[in-house]
Amino acid sequence: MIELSNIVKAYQMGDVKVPVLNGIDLRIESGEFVAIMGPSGSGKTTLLNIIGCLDTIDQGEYKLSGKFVDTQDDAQMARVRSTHIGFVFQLFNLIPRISAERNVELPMIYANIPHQQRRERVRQALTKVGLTDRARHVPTQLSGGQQQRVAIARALVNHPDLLVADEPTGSLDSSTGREIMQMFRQLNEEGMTIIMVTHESDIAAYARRTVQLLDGRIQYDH
Amino acid sequence: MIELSNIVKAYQMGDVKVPVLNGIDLRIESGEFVAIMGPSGSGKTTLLNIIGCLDTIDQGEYKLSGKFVDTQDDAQMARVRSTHIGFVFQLFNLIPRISAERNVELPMIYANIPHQQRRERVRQALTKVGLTDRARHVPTQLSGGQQQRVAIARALVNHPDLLVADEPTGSLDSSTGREIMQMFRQLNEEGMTIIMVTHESDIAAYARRTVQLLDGRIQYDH
Ligand SMILES: Nc1ncnc2c1ncn2[C@@H]1O[C@H](COP(=O)(O)OP(=O)(O)OP(=O)(O)O)[C@@H](O)[C@H]1O
Ligand SMILES: Nc1ncnc2c1ncn2[C@@H]1O[C@H](COP(=O)(O)OP(=O)(O)OP(=O)(O)O)[C@@H](O)[C@H]1O
Ligand SMILES: [Mg+2]
Ligand SMILES: [Mg+2]
Repeated sequence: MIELSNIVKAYQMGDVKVPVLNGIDLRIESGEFVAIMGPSGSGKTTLLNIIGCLDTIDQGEYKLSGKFVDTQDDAQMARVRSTHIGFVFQLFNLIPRISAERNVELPMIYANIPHQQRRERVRQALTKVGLTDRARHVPTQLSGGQQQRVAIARALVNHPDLLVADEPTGSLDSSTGREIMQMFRQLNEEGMTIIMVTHESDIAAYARRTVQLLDGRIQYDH
Repeated sequence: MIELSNIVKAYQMGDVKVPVLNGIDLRIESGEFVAIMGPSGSGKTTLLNIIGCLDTIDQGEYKLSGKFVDTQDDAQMARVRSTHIGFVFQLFNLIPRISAERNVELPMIYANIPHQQRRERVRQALTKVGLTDRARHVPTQLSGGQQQRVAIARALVNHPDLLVADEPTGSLDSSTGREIMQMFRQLNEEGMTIIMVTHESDIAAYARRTVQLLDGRIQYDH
């Protein structure tokens, strides 16, 4: 499913170059559940953004389901993203001033899902994350952990084949975190590929494989 | 230092009332280090915002250093906040498009600290959180954990007597988190009062006392 070879990525800030990924080789088969760990600033979010087709690479090759990503045009990539990939951002990226249920509904509007089916799926997704009683709250009327759970519901609502999640339980207490992880494990057993960044080892334990990043390289992988 | 008695707080959403704190009694002496834990949505951030004079109560009494908070006017409260209280927000609240060093400098501009002293304190604060090499980055050019560390540096730069921190290590890997907590412990030993929300028990272990919230009441306190 995911084939990354010799991936190099640096940010450019004016005339200063900030190297982030310095030669990443990573293969992830369809149906795997992989955790990515590493120190703050080591390139985890940058790697996830590349895997989720939200950012580009400077060197190397990225093949997603057998096709080179950098040769596809923007419209093709947008279609791949909206139908195949669900993304949970580290800082949620909810749309301010619209309710939790509208935020969750949004990806289905892009995918042309009919109205009645959208309403049903929103209800199911918010139930799965324990927030049916907060459906009408806008992001500023939700706690940090509740906003994170809305972001998780939004990522799952289109039943993606690949879930890319950046510290999905970072704002949750341990028992709410365990409930979310049990749901992820269930989705993985039903065939969803999950790639998740976490800094908590008891969360990484839900995955079957852990990849450790250090200074933009893979330190170990097992 | 902090005396909360029978604190009640509810949010009003149109004609719907959302009760959050349902009668909180809490005394915190000067120099204490207290952790607050509890499920997502249980009122931890709301309680911290009240303690930090960022939000108001509906019923009950709040005395900070012997003075009733609700009888002070806005200008007096703003002066108390900017000179005595440092705040680390759960979602950082950095000012976008200005650099890390400018974000850290901001509280000192409000407190009329002279230019040369400000530059020196910014350098010290960013060194303490391990980010001297990211001083010129704006928030979107920093990782999640780096943004959190800028928020911590900003909260400490005015040497407050009271530090109010909402999940200060939520976006940090465990070893960076431990470094930040060792710094907090050092500051507490030098006399700073610290009140910190966390959902990780190994972080709460740095405090000397843990208060557990459930459905807007204190479940236990030891
Ligand atoms: N402006 C608001 N309007 C209505 N309800 C609100 C508002 N802000 C917060 N709430 C509700 O108040 C409750 C307490 O929120 P609070 O942010 O204090 O929780 P918390 O304990 O910090 O949770 P977390 O661990 O998820 O950060 C939540 O159920 C939330 O939905
Ligand atoms: N737009 C940018 N311009 C310059 N540097 C950037 C930019 N975005 C990120 N960086 C730098 O790239 C490095 C990797 O960032 P990334 O967000 O991938 O880290 P991370 O492993 O996710 O860290 P964290 O655990 O703190 O979230 C960091 O050192 C950061 O300062
Ligand atoms: Mg990150
Ligand atoms: Mg909170």
